[in-house]
Amino acid sequence: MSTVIAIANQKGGVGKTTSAVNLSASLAVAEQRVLLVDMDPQGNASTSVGRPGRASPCGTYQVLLREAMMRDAVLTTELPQLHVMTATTDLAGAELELVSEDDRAVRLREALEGTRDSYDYIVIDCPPSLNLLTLNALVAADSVIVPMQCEYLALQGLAQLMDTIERVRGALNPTLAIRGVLLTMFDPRNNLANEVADEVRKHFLVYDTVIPRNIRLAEAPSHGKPVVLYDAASKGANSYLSLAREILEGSEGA
Amino acid sequence: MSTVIAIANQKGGVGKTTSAVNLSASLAVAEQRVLLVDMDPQGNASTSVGRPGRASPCGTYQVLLREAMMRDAVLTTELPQLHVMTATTDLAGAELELVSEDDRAVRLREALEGTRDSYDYIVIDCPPSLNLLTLNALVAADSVIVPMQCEYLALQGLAQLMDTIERVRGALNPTLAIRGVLLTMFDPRNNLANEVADEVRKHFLVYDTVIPRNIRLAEAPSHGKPVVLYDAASKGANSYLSLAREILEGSEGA
Ligand SMILES: Nc1ncnc2c1ncn2[C@@H]1O[C@H](COP(=O)(O)OP(=O)(O)OP(=O)(O)O)[C@@H](O)[C@H]1O
Ligand SMILES: Nc1ncnc2c1ncn2[C@@H]1O[C@H](COP(=O)(O)OP(=O)(O)OP(=O)(O)O)[C@@H](O)[C@H]1O
Ligand SMILES: [Mg+2]
Ligand SMILES: [Mg+2]
Repeated sequence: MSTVIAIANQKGGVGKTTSAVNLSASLAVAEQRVLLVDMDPQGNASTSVGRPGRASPCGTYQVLLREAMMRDAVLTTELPQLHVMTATTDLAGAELELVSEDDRAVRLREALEGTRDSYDYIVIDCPPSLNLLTLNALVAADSVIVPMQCEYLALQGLAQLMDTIERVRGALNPTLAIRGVLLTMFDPRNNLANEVADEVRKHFLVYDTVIPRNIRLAEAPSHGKPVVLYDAASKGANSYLSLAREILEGSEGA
Repeated sequence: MSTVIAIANQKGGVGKTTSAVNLSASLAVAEQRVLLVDMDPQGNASTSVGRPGRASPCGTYQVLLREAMMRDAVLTTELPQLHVMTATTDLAGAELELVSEDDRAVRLREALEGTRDSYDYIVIDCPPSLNLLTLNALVAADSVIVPMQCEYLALQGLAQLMDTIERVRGALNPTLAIRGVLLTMFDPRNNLANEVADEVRKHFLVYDTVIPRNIRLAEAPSHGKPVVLYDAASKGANSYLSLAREILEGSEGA
């Protein structure tokens, strides 16, 4: 029975895709069977594992609209234990296309039901908004990881996101747990970052692992590889491996 | 007759809000009468000029739904020549609430018609997605500025954004001009940034002014001030003043 993790934050550019891709890859390296689901019409997660959405016949969009089965939409990647369901810009149309369907919020959860036994972890990359796509991810998920840059504007959106998660928990997914906030692109020399980090730790659960700013994380997507394949010795790769360890130990404890 | 500029890019965290706020403030410092319109439910532009959305009785949401007139929704800011129309999270609901209205794409353009004579520039901050809110901004605008971080994933989305702008130009706003790409958070010591910048300059119009990474730009929003009021001597403030000059000279030449 797999654990489904949504990587969500409506603030843009906080490291959602980078975290979804590199956590998935790190769990795969730790011999877990992992499915990465790209729920963002930008398709950045798909590209970052070398499977740009336009290169596959079907993906998340077709599965949400029930035009394809999960097994037709899942692709392998360079990492044997890591599979991906890709996204294209079509996905941006799903919200309006499903507007009159009563079950529009549970489409992803239903689609994943059939595959949960084939994976240990299913990791979902969300778009930068609290729309139907992110809602589907929160309804399908067992837990949420919230990547956050330690900057003032990112702090602003956290309370709103937590409100949304509470509402989803109340209405559609009572067992949804907020696993924690993941601090990303962290530069310890920067006062603002330290102030914001202290503030966040006061009010929310924060992972011990902090992801540093590391250029290798920004370079890896242009090679279509997770950072653990692009530069395994980098600080970026090590920080996501340590996050994977923290999650694997946590789920034993949870 | 004012010039309406949309600041748009569906990629998250590329400096849309920082550019909308600080370009507006820099134009205001140059004695232009400026209206900043916040079209993002996150309300970051509103907060960044000291007018958080929840503090005002009405804003962009009410104007789009025709529950209020522009003149009731516009507030003054600390800078005499800069006004703002604020956003709250309600705005996220506008897309579904307007789904059956035939004129849903031209609501902002119509609302601005009555106020264009009171301003020299109207600058619109867009959310990180190509949804109805961004569409409204593109339909209302005379020109678009595309802030872009020089990173691979940001490059990916540029072609898609340009496609969308072409479609808006074809269907709803034939005079919409792409004023240019604005490189943001630029670090000249970083190879990836230089490679991406060269690539962008090959295919798109790029402003001469390049915005450097400068911590004062990230600190200013927590004080509710544009950077020109927070730290006028900073590199961040100077770069946006130089962008304002480039735009003021360009519009004479345009
Ligand atoms: N720790 C890091 N160090 C350096 N660069 C990073 C790091 N994490 C992410 N980046 C880069 O920062 C940019 C934003 O990250 P990313 O695209 O993962 O954020 P996102 O939250 O998924 O964005 P969006 O809101 O558009 O979906 C990307 O160009 C990415 O390569
Ligand atoms: N030139 C810069 N130097 C340093 N920090 C910057 C710069 N420009 C923006 N920032 C910071 O980077 C973060 C992202 O910028 P900003 O919020 O303006 O991007 P955005 O495109 O509006 O994001 P969203 O997609 O969420 O709307 C913010 O915390 C901001 O303060
Ligand atoms: Mg992303
Ligand atoms: Mg913004």
